[in-house]
Amino acid sequence: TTRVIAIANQKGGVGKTTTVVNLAAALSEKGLTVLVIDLDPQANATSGLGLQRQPGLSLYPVLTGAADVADIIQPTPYEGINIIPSELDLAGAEVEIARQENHLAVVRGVLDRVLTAGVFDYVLMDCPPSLGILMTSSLAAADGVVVTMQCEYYAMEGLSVITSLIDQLRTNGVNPGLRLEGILMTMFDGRTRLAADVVGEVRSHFGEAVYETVIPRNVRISEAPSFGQPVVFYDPSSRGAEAYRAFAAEFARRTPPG
Amino acid sequence: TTRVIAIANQKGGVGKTTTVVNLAAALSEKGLTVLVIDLDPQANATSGLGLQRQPGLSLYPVLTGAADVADIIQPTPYEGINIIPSELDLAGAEVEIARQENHLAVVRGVLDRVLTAGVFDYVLMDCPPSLGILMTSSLAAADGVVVTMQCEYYAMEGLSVITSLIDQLRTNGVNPGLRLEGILMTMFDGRTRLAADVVGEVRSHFGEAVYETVIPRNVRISEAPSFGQPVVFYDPSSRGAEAYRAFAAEFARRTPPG
Ligand SMILES: Nc1ncnc2c1ncn2[C@@H]1O[C@H](COP(=O)(O)OP(=O)(O)OP(=O)(O)O)[C@@H](O)[C@H]1O
Ligand SMILES: Nc1ncnc2c1ncn2[C@@H]1O[C@H](COP(=O)(O)OP(=O)(O)OP(=O)(O)O)[C@@H](O)[C@H]1O
Ligand SMILES: [Mg+2]
Ligand SMILES: [Mg+2]
Repeated sequence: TTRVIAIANQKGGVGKTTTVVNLAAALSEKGLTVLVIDLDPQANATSGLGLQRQPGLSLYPVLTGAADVADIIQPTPYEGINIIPSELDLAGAEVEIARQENHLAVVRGVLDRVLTAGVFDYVLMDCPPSLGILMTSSLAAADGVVVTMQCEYYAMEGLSVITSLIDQLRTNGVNPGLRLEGILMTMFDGRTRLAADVVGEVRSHFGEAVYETVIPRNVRISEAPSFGQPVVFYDPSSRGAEAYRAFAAEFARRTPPG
Repeated sequence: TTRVIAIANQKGGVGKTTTVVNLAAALSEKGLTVLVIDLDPQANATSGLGLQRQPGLSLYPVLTGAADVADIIQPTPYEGINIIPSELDLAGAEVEIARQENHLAVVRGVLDRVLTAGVFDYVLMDCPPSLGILMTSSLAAADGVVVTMQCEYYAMEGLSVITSLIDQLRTNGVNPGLRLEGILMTMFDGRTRLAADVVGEVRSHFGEAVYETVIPRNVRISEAPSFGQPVVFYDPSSRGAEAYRAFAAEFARRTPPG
C-alpha cells in the first residue's frame, strides 16, 4: 500500500518544501517510488524538482472536475519521482473546496484512485503555510504528518498549533488514523545558543516524536533550487545532502513503505 | 493624515513580522506614533511586541460585527506603539470575509474610523504568508506596500507574484492609490555568493524600488522575540538594530508621515 505523508506547518519558511524535495530524492536513491503533490500556489516544490509552472497543471482543475488526476501527474527529471505540479490558479482552491459539500473529504476524494492504485511507495504532500481549507482537507487525506521546524523562537511558538490540529482531525473522526510521524528540526546553526536551546526545548516537550536527525543550516541547500535540483543531487557530498540522506533512512525506518 | 502600510509577501519566513516589529520600534524612537495590525492567526507580531494572545482580541470579532475596533486596540509596553493583536480565531476571517458583499472593501470598512481619525502617524499591517481574501482585502485598505524578501532563490521566484498583485489592485480600480513603497532585502549573509547574486538580480529588475538598506542575517534579531522585544530595544548596538534604524530613516524619507 502507498503511504500518504503531508509535510506541514502553518509557520512560513521552515523548510517544508526543501524537506519534500530532498526526502523524495533520497528515497528515490534507495529505489523507492515517490509522488510529490505540490499544494502551494507558489509552486516551489515544482521548480525545486526542475519543472516550470504551466497554466492548467495543478490540482485545481482536478478539484473543479475539469481534469482527471491521472492526466495531471507529470514525470520529473529524476528517476522514481513523479509530481502533481502547481501553479497560481491553485490559489483559487480554497474557495472551490469551500463551495463543495463535506469539504474535508474533497482532497481525499480526488486522490483516492491514485492513493489506492499502489503504484507509489510514498506520496509526499508539500503544504502551503496556512490554516485554510486546502491545508486541512489535505491533512484529512493523509496517513501521517511530518512537521518541519526551524530552530527559532517564532517557529517554536507555532508548533502546538499544528500538533493540536492533527490531534483534532484524529479525535473528531475526520481522519481517525492520522499520526504525527515526527518533528524534523531544520536550519540548525551550531554557532548560536538559540538553536541549541530551541532543540532542547522541543525534545523535552515532544520526546520521541522528534527525529534524531537534525538538518544543519547549509548554503548548498539554498543554492540547489536555482538549478532545479534537490541538494542530494546538486552536491551529493555536502553536509546538507548527507543530513537529508540520514533523515530519509530514519524516516523509512519509522514509516516503512507498505 | 495617517499612512497605512502593509508589509506583505506570500512567501513564508521572509522577515515580514520582524520588519513590522522593528520598523514600529525605530519609528517610535523618533517620536512617531504607530498602530500595528497583526493579520496573521499565528500572532507573531503580537508576541514580538511583548503581548500574550488572548481569545477574542483580534480583528475577527470586528469583521463579524461582534466588537468595535476601538475596543480591540491595545497598548504595548513600548511608548508610541499600539496594536490590534491577533489570535487563532483570526483563521476564520477568510470564510467570514468571503461571506460578505464586496469582500475587497471589508477590511477598509472596519478600519476606516481608525485610519481617518489621524491619531497615528503610521499604521503597519503584518500580513500572513498567503494569497487569500484577508491578504487581498488588507492590500485594498492600504496606501502602500513594503515587500520584504530573503536573499534566497525561492523568495526571488515569488517576488513577481506580489508585485503584480499590487499592480492589479491599482489598475482594476479596487485601490487606485496603492503604491509599491519598496522592496527590503533581509537575512543577507555576506559569506555566501547566493545572497549577493540575488540582491544584484533584484536590483537590476526593480531598480529604485529596492531600498538601499539591506538587513543582515544577525542572530540577535532571532533571539529578541523570545524576550517579547524588538531587537532595536533588546540589543540596541547590534548590527540588526542598527540596520533596522537605518531602514526606518530611509522608509520615513521615502514615505513621510502625513
Ligand atoms: N537547512 C537549510 N540550510 C539553508 N537554507 C535552507 C535550509 N532549508 C531551507 N533553506 C532555505 O530557506 C528558505 C525556506 O525554506 P523552504 O522554502 O523550504 O520553507 P517552506 O516552509 O517550504 O516555506 P513556505 O512556508 O513559504 O512554503 C528557502 O530559501 C530554502 O532554500
Ligand atoms: N535579519 C535576520 N537575521 C536573523 N534572523 C532573522 C532575520 N529576520 C528574521 N529572522 C528570523 O527568521 C524567522 C522568519 O522571520 P519572520 O517570522 O519575521 O518572517 P515572516 O515573513 O513574518 O514569516 P511568516 O511568513 O511565517 O509570517 C524568524 O524566526 C525570525 O526571528
Ligand atoms: Mg514551501
Ligand atoms: Mg510573520
